Amino acid sequence: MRTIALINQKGGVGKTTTTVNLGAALARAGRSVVVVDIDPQANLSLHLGLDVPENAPSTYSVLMGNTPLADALVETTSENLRALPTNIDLSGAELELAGAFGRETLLRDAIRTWRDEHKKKTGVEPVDYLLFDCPPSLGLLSINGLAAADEVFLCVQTQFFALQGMSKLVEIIGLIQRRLHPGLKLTGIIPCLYDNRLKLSREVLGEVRRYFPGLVFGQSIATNVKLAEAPSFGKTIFEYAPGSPGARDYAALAAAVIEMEPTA
Amino acid sequence: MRTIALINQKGGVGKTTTTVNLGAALARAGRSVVVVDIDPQANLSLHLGLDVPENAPSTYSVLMGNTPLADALVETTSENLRALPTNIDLSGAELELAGAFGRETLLRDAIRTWRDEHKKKTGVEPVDYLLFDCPPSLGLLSINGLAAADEVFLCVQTQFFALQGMSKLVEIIGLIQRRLHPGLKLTGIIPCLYDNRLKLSREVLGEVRRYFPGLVFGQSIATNVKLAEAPSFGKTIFEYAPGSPGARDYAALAAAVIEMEPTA
Ligand SMILES: Nc1ncnc2c1ncn2[C@@H]1O[C@H](COP(=O)(O)OP(=O)(O)OP(=O)(O)O)[C@@H](O)[C@H]1O
Ligand SMILES: Nc1ncnc2c1ncn2[C@@H]1O[C@H](COP(=O)(O)OP(=O)(O)OP(=O)(O)O)[C@@H](O)[C@H]1O
Ligand SMILES: [Mg+2]
Ligand SMILES: [Mg+2]
Repeated sequence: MRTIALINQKGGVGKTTTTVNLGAALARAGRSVVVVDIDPQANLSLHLGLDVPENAPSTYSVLMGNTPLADALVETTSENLRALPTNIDLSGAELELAGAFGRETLLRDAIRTWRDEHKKKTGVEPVDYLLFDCPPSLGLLSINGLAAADEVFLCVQTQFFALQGMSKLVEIIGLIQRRLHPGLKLTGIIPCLYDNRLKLSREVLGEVRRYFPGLVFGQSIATNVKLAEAPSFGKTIFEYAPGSPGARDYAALAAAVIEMEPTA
Repeated sequence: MRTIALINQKGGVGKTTTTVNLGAALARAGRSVVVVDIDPQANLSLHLGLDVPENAPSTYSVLMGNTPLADALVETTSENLRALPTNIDLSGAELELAGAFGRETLLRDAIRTWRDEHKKKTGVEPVDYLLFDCPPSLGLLSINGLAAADEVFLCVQTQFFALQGMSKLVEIIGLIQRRLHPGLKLTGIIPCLYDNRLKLSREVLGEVRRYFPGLVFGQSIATNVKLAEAPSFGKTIFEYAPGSPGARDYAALAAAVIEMEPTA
């Protein structure tokens, strides 16, 4: 089971769009996938048309210890793709959990219980991929995502502010590695909202490649309005516009992600 | 003195770009302006080329009570435009201040002291406009911005997720009005990153106008790459590309903001 946190404290860079569509592309390639919404904006849940009423099972109730993770998972309209959705209740979690015991590892512990029980019953992993959509901050919710994941994918918009936040993020990942989870590793950087016609986009992409040699995916995700339209219909790009450049980009990214899998 | 918080918990919608360039446009129109960076990403400070070393006066040291606001203000390269910059120290503030007495109104109190002292010495207001650039969340830092401001401008990207977060934001503004600051009012909605060629942009703009009749500025800010390039040079749009559509849009927005001023 690969657990990957999609993160960047810079807002609006394509984290949610990537979690949904990379998840869907991996599912189309035959991998079993769960996408987890840990953003109080609940944009991932919204994108998939999942509306969680207040007090219903959600990421929030899992973190608060009220619901086992298995009971909060829901099906989506895509085969092999399930979700752990959330709602606005989650926006209270950072303050509510500020004093809780083990507050940084609540998500990790809930996943561990789910995984162990599944392996005991069936002898195999519950899923192939677990993807976390993080909020645009480095607070307790994102820390929970990083502590629960083994890999980090950084979504980077190829614009000026992209490079600035990265040093802070790398510092936080280092902190988590030292204090909470030595196995955590930054394994991929995904260029999002890329526009090959803009000199700014090309220049920033070049700088990101120089800064993080070997970590930046060859496949960037180009700006494509179909990707921005799909969420209004509660659909992945493959359901909304399967022939679009957006669908092609995410399918190619998924192929590159699969290639990284350790051969059995 | 008008105090305006530029806010939206949705990330990457144009808050920082608007605070800098609306601030600069008001300054060019002869108003004295201070822009305040209350985002731990310190994107506003970066955009203006202001690099604040650790432990130097900043929004962080003002909130922690270590520096009077007057001592943390810095000049910018634009006439009539000053800034209260910050740095990454601010990212610790939300947890550090979680238990502080009056934690929601630290910024308001610092501004009140600065204003009262200035009026005592000179008999007039310290500035005409105080603009706050808020982070993409509704945590303690954004609450401080809302409690210190009399007006709220909502920056809205004309895309699907734009409408979703607005009901939560309106709820929070109501909470602040009831509990902290009855004078707070949502007085403007600024359509940002608008692309007239996209049906999605036109549709969302129509919905935002229906949802908030009379609050949406007639002047929207169109997508213009010069606006994304200017921060890499530490410049406002008026310094970097004064003839660009981006400069024209922000100048027209500033004129509309000035028209709202109560006539003396
Ligand atoms: N490749 C793309 N082409 C066109 N539009 C895109 C693309 N990727 C994302 N978008 C749009 O850009 C906006 C920001 O994307 P998204 O919400 O996925 O970013 P995010 O990083 O998750 O934001 P936040 O920081 O608020 O969580 C959304 O309106 C989305 O529909
Ligand atoms: N009108 C515009 N045209 C082109 N690019 C723009 C425009 N407005 C903003 N941008 C670019 O879009 C990105 C997001 O804008 P900005 O950083 O101002 O948003 P924000 O809401 O402050 O983000 P955050 O939520 O991270 O604080 C930046 O790279 C910025 O340069
Ligand atoms: Mg998101
Ligand atoms: Mg900003």
